[in-house]
Amino acid sequence: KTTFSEISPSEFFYRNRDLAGFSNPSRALYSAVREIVENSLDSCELYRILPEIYVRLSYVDGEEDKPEPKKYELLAVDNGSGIEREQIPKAFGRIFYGSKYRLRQTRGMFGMGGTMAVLYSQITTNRAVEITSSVDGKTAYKFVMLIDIEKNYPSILSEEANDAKGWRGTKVKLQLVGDYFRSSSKINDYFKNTALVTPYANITFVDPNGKMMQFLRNTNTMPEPPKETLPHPHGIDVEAVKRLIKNWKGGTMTKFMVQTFHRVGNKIALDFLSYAGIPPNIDPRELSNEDIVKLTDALHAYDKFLPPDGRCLSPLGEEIFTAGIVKELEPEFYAVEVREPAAYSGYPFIIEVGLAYGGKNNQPGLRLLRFANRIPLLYDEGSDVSFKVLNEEIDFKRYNVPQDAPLSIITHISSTKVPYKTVGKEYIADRPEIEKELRNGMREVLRKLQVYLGRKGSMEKQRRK
Amino acid sequence: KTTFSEISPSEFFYRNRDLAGFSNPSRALYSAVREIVENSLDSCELYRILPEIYVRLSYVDGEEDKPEPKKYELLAVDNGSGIEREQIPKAFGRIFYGSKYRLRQTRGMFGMGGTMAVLYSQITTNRAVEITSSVDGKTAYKFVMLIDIEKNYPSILSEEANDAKGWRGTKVKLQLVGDYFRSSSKINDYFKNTALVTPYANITFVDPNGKMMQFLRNTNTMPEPPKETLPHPHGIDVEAVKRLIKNWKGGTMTKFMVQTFHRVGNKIALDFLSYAGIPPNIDPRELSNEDIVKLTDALHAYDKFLPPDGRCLSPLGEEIFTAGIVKELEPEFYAVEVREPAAYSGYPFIIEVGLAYGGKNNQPGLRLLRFANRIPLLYDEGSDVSFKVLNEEIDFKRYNVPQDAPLSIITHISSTKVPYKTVGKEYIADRPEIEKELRNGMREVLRKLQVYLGRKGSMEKQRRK
Ligand SMILES: Nc1ncnc2c1ncn2[C@@H]1O[C@H](COP(=O)(O)OP(=O)(O)OP(=O)(O)O)[C@@H](O)[C@H]1O
Ligand SMILES: Nc1ncnc2c1ncn2[C@@H]1O[C@H](COP(=O)(O)OP(=O)(O)OP(=O)(O)O)[C@@H](O)[C@H]1O
Ligand SMILES: [Mg+2]
Ligand SMILES: [Mg+2]
Repeated sequence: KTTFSEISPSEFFYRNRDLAGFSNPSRALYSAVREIVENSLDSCELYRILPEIYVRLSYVDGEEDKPEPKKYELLAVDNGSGIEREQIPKAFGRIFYGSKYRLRQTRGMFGMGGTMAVLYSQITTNRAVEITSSVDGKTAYKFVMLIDIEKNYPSILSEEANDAKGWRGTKVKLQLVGDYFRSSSKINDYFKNTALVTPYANITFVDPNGKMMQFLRNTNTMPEPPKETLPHPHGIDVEAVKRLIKNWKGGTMTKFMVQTFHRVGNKIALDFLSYAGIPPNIDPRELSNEDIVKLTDALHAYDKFLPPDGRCLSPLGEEIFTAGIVKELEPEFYAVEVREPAAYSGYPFIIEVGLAYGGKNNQPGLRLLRFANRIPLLYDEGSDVSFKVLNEEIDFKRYNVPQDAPLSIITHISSTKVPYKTVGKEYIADRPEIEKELRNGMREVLRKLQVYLGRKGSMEKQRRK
Repeated sequence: KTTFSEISPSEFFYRNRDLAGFSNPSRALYSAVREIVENSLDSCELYRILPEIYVRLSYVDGEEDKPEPKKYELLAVDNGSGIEREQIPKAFGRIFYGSKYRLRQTRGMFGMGGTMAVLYSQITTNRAVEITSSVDGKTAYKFVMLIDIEKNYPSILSEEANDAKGWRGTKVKLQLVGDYFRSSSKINDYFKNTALVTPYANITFVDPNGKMMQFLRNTNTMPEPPKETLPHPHGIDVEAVKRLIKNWKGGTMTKFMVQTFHRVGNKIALDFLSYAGIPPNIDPRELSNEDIVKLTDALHAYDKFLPPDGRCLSPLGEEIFTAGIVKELEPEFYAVEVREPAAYSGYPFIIEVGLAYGGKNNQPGLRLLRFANRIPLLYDEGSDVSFKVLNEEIDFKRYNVPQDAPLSIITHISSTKVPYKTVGKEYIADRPEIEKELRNGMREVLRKLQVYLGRKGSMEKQRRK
């Protein structure tokens, strides 16, 4: 007789933590750091707070001279928005719980990254974690907690309220088994590359040996925060339409179209409804199930909807992107191309491609740096859409770029939904619309390099004469 | 004020269905077919039933002449064990619910594949699915059901009990939006490759145009079903140890070690407990939290535990593997290497590598066919450990194999836990222990090819003299 059982989301990701990037001690150390830093940066940017982020890894007493893998303490402090007292335990003690389940560009999207760091800490050290947060600079609540993995629920061991003394933000302190020897170069690259795309952030990282890496802001200008946006008709499926109708407070189909979908005005709504054969004055809640399917099919097929505009997005922008490239890569020549907004499956996105030639990096050969929603992607390059485009769709000879030229190509995608292929956010799916913008962006920066190299070459010829 | 929300597992995979392989109509059609076929084959093999599997894709009335993507009906019938009446709705209507959450080699492992097919069907067609099953050949229960995606729970529209007339098994009937034009070659390859590793199965696939692909069994010998096994000390973390202790019915530490862990006898248990500094006669439930951490660290560090044996596994075996290669690839020369059992993180695995040269496939160049627990892996080859080993760690010149030789390398891994990197089961992580066995397996079959080519070459020289 077959026995069935069910498991909670935390149980699932406990058993399958490879899927979330916690596969071995060196990778898990990296993932814990990145998930926590990304939470801090999201929080600062959403409320337009100039980020002050401090991360320290240290050996646990008595562990310093042991061989890897071994216990580390991870301490991270930010000056972000903080988390309301009632939300702190579930924010870190429940998988699929968070504030980013909306159509808005943020680093976080799955509702589980912070919780995974806590889970991994607990299963490798059997210790509770300490989460402290203040939303008002007056009171800071400190929770010492575990996760009940079978129930996917926090298990609070103690709670304290203390004077925050003006500090607003979030502090995470936990122990975990890591392998810093193996992951240090990736963790260092993570901080360097994060600084490249967030030049308005002060980021301090202290490694277990006490060495401090400090990235000081070179601008006080923060980007416009991303905005929540309405769904676009092209991306929508039947389930989503049903829910939109279920939540509809009342009014005609025309009003429903205009208020529900992105960039649909009265004129387009009426033209669409006539195309779809749906009376404009009925209430959407009167539609039968068959009508809803007919409506959904029509939403996909109707080709006069305006494409998603990118105004809800917050790309790096030429100024910030260039500042980051110049500061981190100190190139002899650089170029940046910010593409026009585009969309895949109704989700708006903006591609930005940068190029850095020579200068501080005089390593011959091509390097690819990838970013998505300001997150550096440091793993699984070979599976990423940027790598595919760069290697299969770009003809370097055509730009007279020598094979061993010291060249870095930097790609960044901003989107309300980055199409990661894994919950570990390592690489991006090859959607044709994204491929096209990457290809054109790369061609554009290479064209600019070609002009520079051409000019440089003819100036050298002049000099020799 | 930040608003938090939580989402159910089905809501998570509805929003992020790319993660599960349901990213677009052509891919989703493939994924629906494979998830259902893998469920059927698991069911037959577990109860040692010679599989009879029938899968039919057909156009939905009136859709035939529409452009892709369009609606298809998927019908799949097997002669497996069937599913108990009370379990049918949750088996297909709840994510993270299943019978494969145990330490045993099966195709399924996540408890969500069948449910994803149902979910995708519902969100693209708004139609209920029909699941029929009989466990005794007398009564067949037919459920017409939807998934309440927000609740992660089945929503049963109707239930019928009918005379099964001797049929025992499971039948799934659903509609979904697919793109057969784009996915037909992958779906066809899936069936061909499945037949390669399951030569004891009768598999029939009827495509939407009525074309029938039939794979008749060429052997009645079924492999030994895999067995559930005990965890191995090396793979265990603190959380798992705590649970094992919590479930302990009573007895000494020695008895706990012997009954809980794979291949631990009294002698090793006593030696280990003395190494760990834990009294052999106390009950494990007396251990403090610190002791449990100390016990877990010792379980990892102690090096005299016997490695996992492969006896719980069910590899293809030389006979079946060879029969499949000969039948499907009709090579001029073939070789097979079945490696000794090994383990990664305490999980036993067996690598089998096959080689097929020339014959029916005289396409010049190297082809890689990958399998895991008898599942063909047809996507993301570039990210898979087999691809990495083949391309980075094998020196073909050393075996005198010409660059354009018509060569297929076939890899198969059997394990109690295949380290997939995605829930879509597309490719496998590069664990060093797995890499090593693949490398040695590939070298072995290439050595045999080298002997063959050498002999063939010298015979041709003889002939010309
Ligand atoms: N440093 C922080 N400052 C403010 N809020 C935070 C912080 N860290 C976590 N949170 C809150 O906790 C929630 C859960 O975080 P978690 O990392 O688990 O998920 P997420 O960031 O929403 O998504 P993802 O899994 O993609 O990271 C966040 O949505 C956010 O509201
Ligand atoms: N054809 C079938 N015959 C017998 N049992 C089945 C069949 N299809 C599904 N089941 C049962 O339903 C359960 C859920 O199936 P589902 O595919 O969702 O998950 P799984 O196979 O356990 O794991 P995975 O997500 O990796 O496929 C299975 O564990 C199995 O017990
Ligand atoms: Mg997060
Ligand atoms: Mg399954």
